[in-house]
Amino acid sequence: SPKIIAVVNQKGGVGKTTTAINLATALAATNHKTLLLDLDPQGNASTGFGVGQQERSDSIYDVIMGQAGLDDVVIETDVPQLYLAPANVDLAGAELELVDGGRRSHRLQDALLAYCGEDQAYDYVLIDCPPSLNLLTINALTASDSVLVPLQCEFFALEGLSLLLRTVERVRNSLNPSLSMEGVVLTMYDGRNNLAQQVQDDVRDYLGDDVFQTVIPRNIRLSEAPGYGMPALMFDHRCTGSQAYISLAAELIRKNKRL
Amino acid sequence: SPKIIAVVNQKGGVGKTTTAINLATALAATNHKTLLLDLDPQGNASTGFGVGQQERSDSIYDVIMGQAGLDDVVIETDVPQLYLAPANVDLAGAELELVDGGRRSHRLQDALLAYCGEDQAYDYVLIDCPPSLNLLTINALTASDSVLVPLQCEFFALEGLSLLLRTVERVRNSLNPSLSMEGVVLTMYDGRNNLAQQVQDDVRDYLGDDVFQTVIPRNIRLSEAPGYGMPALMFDHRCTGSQAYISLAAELIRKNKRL
Ligand SMILES: Nc1ncnc2c1ncn2[C@@H]1O[C@H](COP(=O)(O)OP(=O)(O)OP(=O)(O)O)[C@@H](O)[C@H]1O
Ligand SMILES: Nc1ncnc2c1ncn2[C@@H]1O[C@H](COP(=O)(O)OP(=O)(O)OP(=O)(O)O)[C@@H](O)[C@H]1O
Ligand SMILES: [Mg+2]
Ligand SMILES: [Mg+2]
Repeated sequence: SPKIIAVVNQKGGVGKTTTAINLATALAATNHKTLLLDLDPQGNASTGFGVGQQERSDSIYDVIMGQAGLDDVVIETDVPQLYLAPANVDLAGAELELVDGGRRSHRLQDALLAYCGEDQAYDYVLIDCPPSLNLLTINALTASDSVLVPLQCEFFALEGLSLLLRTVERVRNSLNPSLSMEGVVLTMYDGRNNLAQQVQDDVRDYLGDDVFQTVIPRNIRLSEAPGYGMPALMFDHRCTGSQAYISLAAELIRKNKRL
Repeated sequence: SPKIIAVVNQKGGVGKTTTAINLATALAATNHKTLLLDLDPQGNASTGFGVGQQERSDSIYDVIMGQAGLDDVVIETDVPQLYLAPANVDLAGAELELVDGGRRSHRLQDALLAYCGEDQAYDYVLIDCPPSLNLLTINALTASDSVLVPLQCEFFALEGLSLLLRTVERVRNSLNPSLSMEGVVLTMYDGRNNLAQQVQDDVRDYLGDDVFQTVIPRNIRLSEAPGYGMPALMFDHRCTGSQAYISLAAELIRKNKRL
């Protein structure tokens, strides 16, 4: 069965979607069958693959609400071996609609167990989460084997890290005892910037091997790619951003092979 | 009575908190009595003024839950004429706790009417919102006279703008008929970057005068200031970031004088 990884950070704009899109693409490019779940009502991961609004009428919202299975909503992307469950704005209402329902924290877990069990033979499932520790993110943490945390090297982002790690701990102690730490990946890194260097030092002191060696540099090509509806690895695979995500995928695969 | 402005954008990391902190400071510095409400469970606006966790035990959460009035939680900051209602992590639970309660979208409006009516003589109230269109943000939109939208000049941020404007429209048609557009302010702007220039052109074409003339440049001093627990205007008032927020405040004041 696949390795399921939630890409999570309640701090906004730290590179969750950019990491989910490009890491998923790099995993698929090295012949790992990969599923990307877009769990953010903004639907940025879906946009990043050029999926128009009309192609999202069947979406992860229907799955969370129990009105469809993942096999009804998963679509192919332009990247071989990479599949996507798109999100649309209906998902913004899911939080309030889930509150009174049964198994409200387990909807995604149940859907993935049903879908991946059908011999879909995925190697990896990545879940792009919204900037919040709400029921959607709790669903992702409950369904996942591990947590990947993109961390911008800024003061506010560092401050939110301990809250995030406490939430992961709480989910591990209640909803999902096998939830582990895949790692923290530093994003939008600009080595000329003292604050960024200081945050990197602090995080490596605090978390040690839980921090990936690969650091994602600030690279304009990463933010231009979504405008063309494709991952950076397809838009410009030679740029520093793409190269960093290729090396992150390699590091992730090595780490998981060792286990 | 004061002008109440919600600083809103469901896209994460676009500069909502940085704008709320520094605009509030610039308004106070030009002798306008200003209240900043921190409505984000991350509590970044509170951190930006050096408010420790122990000083936040009475917070905006208690106000939203109807267990305290604003006069019980509002504190002074190091900036004369600037007051703050801090947030703490309890606020993360407010969304689910509000669902079944009465007047769940009006809690903040009711609290502000009670507090500002007591002859507090505020000129401006700014509300820093979380990166979501959840009940906390709906509370802010219901309580406000107008909406200020920080917009990062990036593709994903531009994509989310129409959803945000539709939500503002929906709140105007139901909960708050007098909600108007204070304006869109372009943030983290780097003129050397084609994408940023293109986004600026698109937004000015699309929204015209609803876009502030003042553009906030990308400036590292803005992201260093929170680490020292003070707004950039106190940390380094000569930097380009601070100067931009001073000019934004002047533009906002001029606009509101004309009306
Ligand atoms: N390494 C990078 N270099 C330059 N720009 C980047 C990089 N990573 C992401 N970006 C850009 O920064 C912005 C924020 O990134 P992204 O949207 O991936 O963050 P997010 O955490 O998913 O945001 P949200 O909290 O709204 O979901 C986007 O416009 C994106 O294109
Ligand atoms: N003009 C700027 N130049 C450089 N850095 C900036 C600028 N504005 C904000 N920042 C930094 O960018 C990051 C995101 O800004 P900020 O936290 O204010 O955004 P936000 O919209 O409030 O985020 P969230 O969605 O998490 O609430 C912060 O680390 C902040 O210090
Ligand atoms: Mg995202
Ligand atoms: Mg903020």
